[in-house]
Amino acid sequence: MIAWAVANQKGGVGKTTTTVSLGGLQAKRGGRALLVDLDPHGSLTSYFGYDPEEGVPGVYTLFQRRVQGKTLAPRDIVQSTRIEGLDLLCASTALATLDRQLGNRDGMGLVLAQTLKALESDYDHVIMDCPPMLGVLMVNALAACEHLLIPVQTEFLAIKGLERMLRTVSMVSRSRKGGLKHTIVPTMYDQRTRAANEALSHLRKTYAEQTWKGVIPVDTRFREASQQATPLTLSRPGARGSRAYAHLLDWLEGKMTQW
Amino acid sequence: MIAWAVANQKGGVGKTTTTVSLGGLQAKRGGRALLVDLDPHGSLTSYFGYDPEEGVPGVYTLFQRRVQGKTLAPRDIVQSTRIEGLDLLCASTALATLDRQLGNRDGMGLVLAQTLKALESDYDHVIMDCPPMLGVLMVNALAACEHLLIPVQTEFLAIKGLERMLRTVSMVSRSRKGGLKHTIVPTMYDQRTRAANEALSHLRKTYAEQTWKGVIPVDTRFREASQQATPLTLSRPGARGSRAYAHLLDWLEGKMTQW
Ligand SMILES: Nc1ncnc2c1ncn2[C@@H]1O[C@H](COP(=O)(O)OP(=O)(O)OP(=O)(O)O)[C@@H](O)[C@H]1O
Ligand SMILES: Nc1ncnc2c1ncn2[C@@H]1O[C@H](COP(=O)(O)OP(=O)(O)OP(=O)(O)O)[C@@H](O)[C@H]1O
Ligand SMILES: [Mg+2]
Ligand SMILES: [Mg+2]
Repeated sequence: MIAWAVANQKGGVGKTTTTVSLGGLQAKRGGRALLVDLDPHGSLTSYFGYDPEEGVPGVYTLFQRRVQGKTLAPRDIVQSTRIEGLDLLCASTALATLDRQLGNRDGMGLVLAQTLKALESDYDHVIMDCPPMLGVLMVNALAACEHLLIPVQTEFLAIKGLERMLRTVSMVSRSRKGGLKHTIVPTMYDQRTRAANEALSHLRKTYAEQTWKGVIPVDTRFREASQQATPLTLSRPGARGSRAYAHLLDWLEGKMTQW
Repeated sequence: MIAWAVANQKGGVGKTTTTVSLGGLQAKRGGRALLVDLDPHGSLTSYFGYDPEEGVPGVYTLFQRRVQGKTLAPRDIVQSTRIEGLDLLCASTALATLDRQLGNRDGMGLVLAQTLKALESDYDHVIMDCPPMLGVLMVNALAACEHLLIPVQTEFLAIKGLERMLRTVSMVSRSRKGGLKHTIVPTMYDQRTRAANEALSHLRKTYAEQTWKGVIPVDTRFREASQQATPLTLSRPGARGSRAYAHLLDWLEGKMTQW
């Protein structure tokens, strides 16, 4: 099983879209894929028709049981989606209270890593969708993943914010054996605007080593896909956005064998 | 002095862009405007050239002093921007630790409201830019504002998430004398896509009372403006995005006299 996290403290950069698009493709290609929604706002959870306010058992249950010292078989809280081979660990709005509840209590940074270990034989791929905030949930994802994807909009302010995200990554990286490999994924690229071209070449120059050589273009069909609860990579594999995510997945899987 | 908050738990919907655009216009029209950055990621702070990692005195200082029981003259931590009549209370990345530090400590929900009261004679307008997360910072903004603006992208998933934001608002509203008035602002409207048209008419039907009758259209010049650290409403007042924010400001100011 290989686990990836998708994170960026900046909001609206395509974290959930990246998670859904790659997860859909992994299932389509015959793998068993699990998506994990760590965002209290629950975009991924509501994408697949579950309600984050209803408190469907999910990620929050994992932390609750840990605090109560009770055991839990993770398989019992995994939900299915309409897509064959694609399952989901749901978020709930209660996750927003987790940082306050846990405070500086020790040992809460590895809850997710231990859960994924228990699911190791059930799935080939796991992708964790992070909230746009550095807190216990993002820390759990960075501790549990083998590789981190950082979607970044191709615009000036988003790149300024990237430096802060990379400092967080290097902080976590030092505390992990073998560090934390990451890939910057340029998203929402609109080749018609000068600002996007400048931003992209700045990104490629400044972070050459860790930036994917492709781009995810602007494609308004992503917004429409969220209405049909089906990843664009499945409903319209020929769309520009879908083809770009397929290239990204090919590249990542090729890299995995090298790393 | 009239204080507005701009909030939505969904990321990347145009909260910071709305804050900068309206604040810029208020200053241009001769008012004294203060912008407050409550997002640990500090988009608004870095928009005006300050670094949220450097720990420039700002919002975090307010909470720190309160916890230490020390007084602070808010005027001492307000920063100027390049724009005449537009000042800024900066964010810092340390704000991300606030929820953990404060836990369930009482009395931390009114720190911002009391700060704004102390600045009442210095400014005509205040706009608070919220992080995409329900926590102590958003709660402070909802307690301190007279009116709440909720930017919502005109797309399906964003509208599903709006129901959650409105439930948060009605929760806070019950605890305030006279409730909390709010306006939903449709943003990033792309009239060419069917999904956007359907989403907008759904928004107008379901939330007719509290939705602004206009729209903020998609305008790629917003991204370019963030590179010049000047609000689009000042650098290109004739751009379609700027004109839309000017209409919104006119409508809100007209409403303020009625409310
Ligand atoms: N390549 C793209 N082209 C056009 N629209 C896109 C693209 N990727 C994502 N979007 C749209 O942009 C919006 C934000 O995307 P998404 O919700 O995936 O971002 P996010 O980073 O997960 O946001 P949050 O910070 O709230 O978690 C959505 O409306 C989505 O449909
Ligand atoms: N009307 C618009 N048309 C086109 N682009 C826009 C528009 N409004 C905002 N943007 C762009 O969309 C991105 C997100 O906007 P912004 O940062 O203001 O959202 P936000 O809600 O403050 O995000 P966060 O959740 O991270 O705080 C930015 O790149 C901004 O330039
Ligand atoms: Mg998301
Ligand atoms: Mg913002």
